[in-house]
Amino acid sequence: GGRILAVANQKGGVGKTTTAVNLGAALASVGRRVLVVDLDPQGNATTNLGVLKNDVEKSSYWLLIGNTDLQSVISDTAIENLYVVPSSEELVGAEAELLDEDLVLKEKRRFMMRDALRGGAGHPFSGGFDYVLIDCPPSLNLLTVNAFAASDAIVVPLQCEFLALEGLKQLLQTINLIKKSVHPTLEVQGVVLTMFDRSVKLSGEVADDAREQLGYLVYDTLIPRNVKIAEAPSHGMPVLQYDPACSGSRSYIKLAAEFLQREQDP
Amino acid sequence: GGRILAVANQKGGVGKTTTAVNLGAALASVGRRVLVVDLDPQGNATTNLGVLKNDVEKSSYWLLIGNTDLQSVISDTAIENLYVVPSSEELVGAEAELLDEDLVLKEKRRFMMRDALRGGAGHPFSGGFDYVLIDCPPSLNLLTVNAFAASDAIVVPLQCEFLALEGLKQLLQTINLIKKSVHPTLEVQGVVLTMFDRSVKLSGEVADDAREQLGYLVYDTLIPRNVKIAEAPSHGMPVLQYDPACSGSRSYIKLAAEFLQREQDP
Ligand SMILES: Nc1ncnc2c1ncn2[C@@H]1O[C@H](COP(=O)(O)OP(=O)(O)OP(=O)(O)O)[C@@H](O)[C@H]1O
Ligand SMILES: Nc1ncnc2c1ncn2[C@@H]1O[C@H](COP(=O)(O)OP(=O)(O)OP(=O)(O)O)[C@@H](O)[C@H]1O
Ligand SMILES: [Mg+2]
Ligand SMILES: [Mg+2]
Repeated sequence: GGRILAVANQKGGVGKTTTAVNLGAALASVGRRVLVVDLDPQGNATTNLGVLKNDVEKSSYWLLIGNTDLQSVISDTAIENLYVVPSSEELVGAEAELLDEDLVLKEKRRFMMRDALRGGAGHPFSGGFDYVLIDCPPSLNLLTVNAFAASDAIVVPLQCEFLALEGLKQLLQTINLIKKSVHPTLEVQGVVLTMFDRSVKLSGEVADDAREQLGYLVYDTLIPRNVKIAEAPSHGMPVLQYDPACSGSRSYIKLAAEFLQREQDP
Repeated sequence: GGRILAVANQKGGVGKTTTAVNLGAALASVGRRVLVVDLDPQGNATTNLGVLKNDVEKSSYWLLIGNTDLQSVISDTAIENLYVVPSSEELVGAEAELLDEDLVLKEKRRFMMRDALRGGAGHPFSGGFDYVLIDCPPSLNLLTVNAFAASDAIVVPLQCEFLALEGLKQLLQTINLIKKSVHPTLEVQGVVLTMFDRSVKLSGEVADDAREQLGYLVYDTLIPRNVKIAEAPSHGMPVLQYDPACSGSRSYIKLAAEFLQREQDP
């Protein structure tokens, strides 16, 4: 079976979508079969992977609420080995629907995504992918909790800016709550430092701070601030396709190698 | 009475907190009495204004859930004329509590903040401030809806990056829903372009696009990407205090002038 990882951080704009899409594309480029699940009502991962929102019939909403079969909500991308479960407008209302006891039983509301992807607690994932990366919205709401309950591990993008470290405590607390209550084997696979800008003193300070506080959890690979990464979404493609030789692409390929290394020797 | 404005955009990391804090500080520097309400569980506005989270007794949570008197949740800042209702950890659970029908009546769950600040629909705000700026979390959840129902108008920070425009449609749809259902006079006071980087082609393209699509709604003032703005939060102060002469401070002072102009001739 494959592994499911949530890409999460409730702090906004730290590179969650950029990491889910580009780490996904980098893993696909080395032969892994990868599925990106867009669990953010904004649908940025869907757009970054070139899927037009108007063309979407079945979306991640149907995994959460409709208990639909995974295979029926998967879309192709232009990249070999890379697939996506797109987001849709319906996701905006998903949280309130999960909390509506007439629709979803109270004890099931955190596990709808887990049951749709795995069929139940502790079941291995056998959906025909090596890796599933779930792009989470910028909050610790029921959508993100569903992603945590469904995942084997979590990848945390951390922007090299002051405010970034502040939210990490809350995120780690939420992960611990999930571990203690429902999912004891959930772990953080790693923390990836994003938008690192060598010319900005603050970037280096935050990176040093993060390594001091989090140690091994922080990947060696730094994702640099690189304009090609910001331009690629407007062309509906990952940066690896938009400009394979730029520093942005090279850093995500390096991250994929480090990610796979951690997967082999946890 | 004074005016209440929500600073909102569900896209993460676009400069909501930076705008609430620095527009607030700039209005205070020209003699307006300003209150920043931190409605984000992350509490970044609280930290940016130098308030230590451990010192917080009463927070914005108590306005939402506890129906507490506004005066009892206000903290001072180091800046004259600038006050803050801090955020606290309790806000993380606020949304689920608002949706719990044993705690809050269904028809009241969107109006708790409005009733705490104004005492009811259509009532003028008479809390002793010229302006209240509510810093919203990066989502269109019940906290943000409470902010919209309580506000006279909305200020929308828009980052000069591709993904930024994509989410705007959803935001404007949500605002229209609120206008039609409960708050017909709610309006967008303006859209402020943030993190504008003259050396990046994409920045100029997004700015032009935004002005083409939104016209007058977009303020003339552009907020440049400026490292002093990113450094100021680590010193617990607005950039106007940290480095009053930098381009970041000057742009927020200019924005405050334009904001006041719009307030006079709507
Ligand atoms: N390394 C980078 N260099 C330059 N720009 C980047 C980089 N990573 C991300 N960006 C840009 O920064 C913005 C925020 O990134 P992204 O949307 O991936 O963050 P997010 O955490 O998914 O945001 P949200 O909280 O809204 O979901 C986007 O415009 C993106 O293109
Ligand atoms: N004009 C600017 N120049 C440089 N950095 C900026 C600028 N505006 C904001 N920043 C930095 O960008 C990051 C995101 O800004 P901010 O936290 O204000 O966004 P936000 O929309 O409030 O985020 P969230 O969605 O998490 O609430 C912060 O680290 C902030 O210091
Ligand atoms: Mg995202
Ligand atoms: Mg904020």
